[in-house]
Amino acid sequence: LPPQATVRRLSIYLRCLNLLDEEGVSVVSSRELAERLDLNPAQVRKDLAYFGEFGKRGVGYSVLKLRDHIIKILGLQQKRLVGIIGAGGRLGHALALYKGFEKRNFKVVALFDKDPHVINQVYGEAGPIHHVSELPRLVKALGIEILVLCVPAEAVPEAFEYVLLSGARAVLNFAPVKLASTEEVTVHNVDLAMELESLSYHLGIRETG
Amino acid sequence: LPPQATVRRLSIYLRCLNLLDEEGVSVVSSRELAERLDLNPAQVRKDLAYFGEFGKRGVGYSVLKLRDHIIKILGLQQKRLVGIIGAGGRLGHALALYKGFEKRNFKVVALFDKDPHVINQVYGEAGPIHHVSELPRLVKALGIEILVLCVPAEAVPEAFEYVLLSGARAVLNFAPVKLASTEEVTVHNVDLAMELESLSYHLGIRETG
Ligand SMILES: NC(=O)c1ccc[n+]([C@@H]2O[C@H](COP(=O)([O-])OP(=O)(O)OC[C@H]3O[C@@H](n4cnc5c(N)ncnc54)[C@H](O)[C@@H]3O)[C@@H](O)[C@H]2O)c1
Ligand SMILES: NC(=O)c1ccc[n+]([C@@H]2O[C@H](COP(=O)([O-])OP(=O)(O)OC[C@H]3O[C@@H](n4cnc5c(N)ncnc54)[C@H](O)[C@@H]3O)[C@@H](O)[C@H]2O)c1
Repeated sequence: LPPQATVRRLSIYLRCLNLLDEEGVSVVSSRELAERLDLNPAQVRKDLAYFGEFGKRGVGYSVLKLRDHIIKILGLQQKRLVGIIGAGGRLGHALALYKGFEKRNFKVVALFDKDPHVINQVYGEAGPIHHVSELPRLVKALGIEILVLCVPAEAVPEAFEYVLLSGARAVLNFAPVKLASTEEVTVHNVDLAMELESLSYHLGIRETG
Repeated sequence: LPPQATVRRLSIYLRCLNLLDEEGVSVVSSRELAERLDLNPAQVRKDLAYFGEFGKRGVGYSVLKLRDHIIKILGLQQKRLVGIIGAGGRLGHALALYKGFEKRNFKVVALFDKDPHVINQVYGEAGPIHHVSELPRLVKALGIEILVLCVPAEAVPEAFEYVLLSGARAVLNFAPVKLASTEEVTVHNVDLAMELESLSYHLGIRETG
């Protein structure tokens, strides 16, 4: 299996290839891709080699062929259905309305919460907020594959219990509790403080010159 | 300059070293660090070598020494002050209250917005929401280094104008517009759809077996 960082770079290559296509570029070398992304050309070739041979030595990669290949590797050729747990909260509500998900073929189709004041409220196209106890039934009925967890830390055990009962295969966790993947469910934990740490690194370089 | 991905991995090593310290482990090899993080040991050694020599061949790294070194490299030994633009909105409000920032030595000290209905509202310790036109004055008065941008796409040009006037050196952009870094300001763009793409990759593997 390729390392996690390689998979993340595929998302970055995909965005770059989309831009190249918009600019009318039809062939690109690993060197040109690396330059555009501030990466090392050997890293680009190594990343792509995990998934088979594409480009011709000395000629480069076909932008469209490579893009379509990466779309398949990332499993983005089909629409992935998403549910949000804690949708009545600030973060969950913001993610329920974020148009950037649909642009990448992710559709938020169901919202869940526990707070009686928010049940049945409607946000955009995702429909009414359901009580979290409905999760197992609706995940199966709608074919939801990914659940986004936006609940407080103390609610994670109960919410994850419902996730396991539902049969959903993937969880994106924002709650400040490190959740581990299981046999059936792949879990990715997000901590936006890490985004600030990479900015802090650049502030440190400016200070030391 | 080390690649962006290396800097991100430093944040991951830092969290792992904190855990090892809590478990009472005082020495760790690049192999053990790599195993815990599902990385390649040569990648760990290569990452750390960018920043000087720390471990002894065959002995490993001192957990505390390596942790403190990474804290310094990431510029985390001092508190970094943060302001949020669009704090009256859903995402901005959720980030204003997120306790994970302070745990990593980032303190949200000022909130900004343009909507007259939210000006002067108080969220937690960050104080009242100021009008965005106050940004240049308050960034200088408080010594804010990082601004988090949580405004709609059409508001980005105006908000970024205030950022440039303020002298802040770093921006974390959530708005769906790709902002470029300038001479004075390092900009990182966040698209949470990329987190879903790395989950989609794992869904794709399950499907093809
Ligand atoms: N990882 C990050 O970078 C990051 C950033 C910001 C916030 N957060 C975290 O995200 C979470 C949400 O933050 P917020 O500001 O939106 O909080 P919030 O209080 O506004 O929202 C939480 C929502 O979860 C609901 N809830 C509580 N228990 C539940 C349960 N058992 N099942 C279903 N829903 C339940 C609540 O009713 C509420 O609507 C918090 O844990 C916060 O720490 C993480
Ligand atoms: N990158 C991601 O992964 C991601 C995820 C979710 C949302 N978003 C984006 O984040 C932004 C905020 O989302 P939201 O759901 O919180 O929206 P929102 O409408 O709730 O909040 C936007 C806030 O910005 C304020 N604002 C507007 N113009 C301003 C200006 N010129 N100066 C200062 N403040 C101004 C508004 O008054 C409002 O309070 C949107 O652009 C959304 O697309 C990005």
